[in-house]
Amino acid sequence: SAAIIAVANEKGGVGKTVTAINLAAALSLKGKTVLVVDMDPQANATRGLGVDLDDLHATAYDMVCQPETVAAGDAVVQTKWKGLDLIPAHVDLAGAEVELVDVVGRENRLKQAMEPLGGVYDIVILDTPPSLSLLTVNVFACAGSVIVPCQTHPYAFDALSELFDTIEAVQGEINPDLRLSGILATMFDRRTRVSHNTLDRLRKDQRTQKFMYHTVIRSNTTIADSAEVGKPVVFYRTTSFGALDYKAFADEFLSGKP
Amino acid sequence: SAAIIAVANEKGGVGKTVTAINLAAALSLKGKTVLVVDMDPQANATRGLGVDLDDLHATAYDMVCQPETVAAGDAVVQTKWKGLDLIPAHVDLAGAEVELVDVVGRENRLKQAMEPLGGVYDIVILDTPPSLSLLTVNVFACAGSVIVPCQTHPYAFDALSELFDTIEAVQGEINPDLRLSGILATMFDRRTRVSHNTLDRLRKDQRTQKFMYHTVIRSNTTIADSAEVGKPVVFYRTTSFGALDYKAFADEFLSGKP
Ligand SMILES: Nc1ncnc2c1ncn2[C@@H]1O[C@H](COP(=O)(O)OP(=O)(O)OP(=O)(O)O)[C@@H](O)[C@H]1O
Ligand SMILES: Nc1ncnc2c1ncn2[C@@H]1O[C@H](COP(=O)(O)OP(=O)(O)OP(=O)(O)O)[C@@H](O)[C@H]1O
Ligand SMILES: [Mg+2]
Ligand SMILES: [Mg+2]
Repeated sequence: SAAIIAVANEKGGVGKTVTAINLAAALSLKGKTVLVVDMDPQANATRGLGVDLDDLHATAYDMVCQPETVAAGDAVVQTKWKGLDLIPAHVDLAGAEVELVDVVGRENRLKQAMEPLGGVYDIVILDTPPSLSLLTVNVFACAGSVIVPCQTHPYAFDALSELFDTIEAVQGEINPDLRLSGILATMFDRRTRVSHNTLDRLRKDQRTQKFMYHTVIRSNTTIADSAEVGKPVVFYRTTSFGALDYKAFADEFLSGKP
Repeated sequence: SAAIIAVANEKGGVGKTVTAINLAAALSLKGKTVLVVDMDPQANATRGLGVDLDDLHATAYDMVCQPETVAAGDAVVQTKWKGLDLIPAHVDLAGAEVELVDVVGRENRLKQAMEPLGGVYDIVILDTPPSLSLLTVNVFACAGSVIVPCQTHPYAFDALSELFDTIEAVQGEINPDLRLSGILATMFDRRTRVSHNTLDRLRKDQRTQKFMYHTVIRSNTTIADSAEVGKPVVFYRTTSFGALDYKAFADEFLSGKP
């Protein structure tokens, strides 16, 4: 059945969405069938994949909060690219935490909803909001592994210990199979000392060094531009730094490293 | 009594913390007495102001969740700079949403805690996490106005409508005096088309145009480097683009514009 991968980091703006949609795009170019599930109420992955929904279509909110009426299969949308599908987010996901507060097993709602899609895709990639709340815990309960984009900046580095604690807590109580797949250095800007210093720390710190992907995603204006046209940079400009870096990352990911 | 200003945007990584600590620094250079309250459990503003706490010191978590034992005054820390104090964040703030779920008036906890500090400072600046949950609602219940940093990128632009809805809901139910002070374009990178396009949209869109600050904060490597040394860029490199832009913003803010 599918490899289910969470992309998470509580720190905001570290490249979670850019990583989720570009890894998905690069893997689809290698012939994998990929589903992206956007679990961020801000729906940036939905927009980044060029999907503009009318209000009638089912979303991740429906399948998590109203599973008796909407199945995951109903929420799947085809993107412009073959082999790359999406379950879009909805702003109402923001209310899930309060809506499900009294529901027993509320952390397993996503996992249950995704079961019928078990054998349909090679890879499922879950984008998360910048928090460790119920939505992210649902994603961790459902996933087999977690990729952690980490901007090469001290604020993003500081956020890692809380994330590791949360992963351990989920492993202990909800999903013993969850593992940390790796840490991907993102938005690396060779002009700044802080980028180099943070990358060094990531590669030397006891808790992070063995999880570091070799690939480093460079800061790159084409990535910023790609969001506006609703295309992952891998499809938007295939020879840009951004596309090359994410294609190299997809190769490394498939090789099973780090 | 003090002007209480929230700095908020649900989108992650748009420069909320950088704006909060640099506006505070620039205002203190103009002779204002300023308090920064860090309401983000990731405590980036605390770190950005170079404050490294031992576990014994009181924090924003204590004054919001255990007001009977800790008063706001107990949580105040002096920074290295005269006229610039801080109430530090704590990772336990992340649990406030669940801890206070049954507490009547839970959205007014911060406001009540801050009342004894009413006349002590000229200006209070509240940093928020990238979400519109209870912590941010507490900040909106306490504040008189909101500054919205908005990275010149479509994902950040998209987040504005949800933020406006939340401000309206708080005005209607909790704090009728709350007003939107202005939208500050941040991380503007003149090399990318998307920066120019998003800035144009902000300046032309019916809902945003009248709120736009004239000052635009340029993308600037010194700002990234400043976080590593625990100093706002305004103190770290006074002639850098970052420092100049934030000092210009402080002037514009004091003039009462937009
Ligand atoms: N390698 C890169 N080079 C340049 N810009 C980048 C890069 N990666 C991401 N960005 C830009 O940085 C911003 C943050 O990226 P993104 O939205 O993917 O982060 P995120 O972690 O998903 O944010 P959030 O926490 O809000 O979900 C976006 O404007 C994006 O275009
Ligand atoms: N004008 C700028 N030029 C360059 N880098 C900037 C600028 N403003 C902020 N940054 C960098 O962008 C990142 C995000 O900034 P910051 O942490 O202030 O955003 P935030 O909105 O507070 O994030 P969060 O949503 O996680 O709280 C940081 O690495 C910061 O150093
Ligand atoms: Mg995102
Ligand atoms: Mg912040």
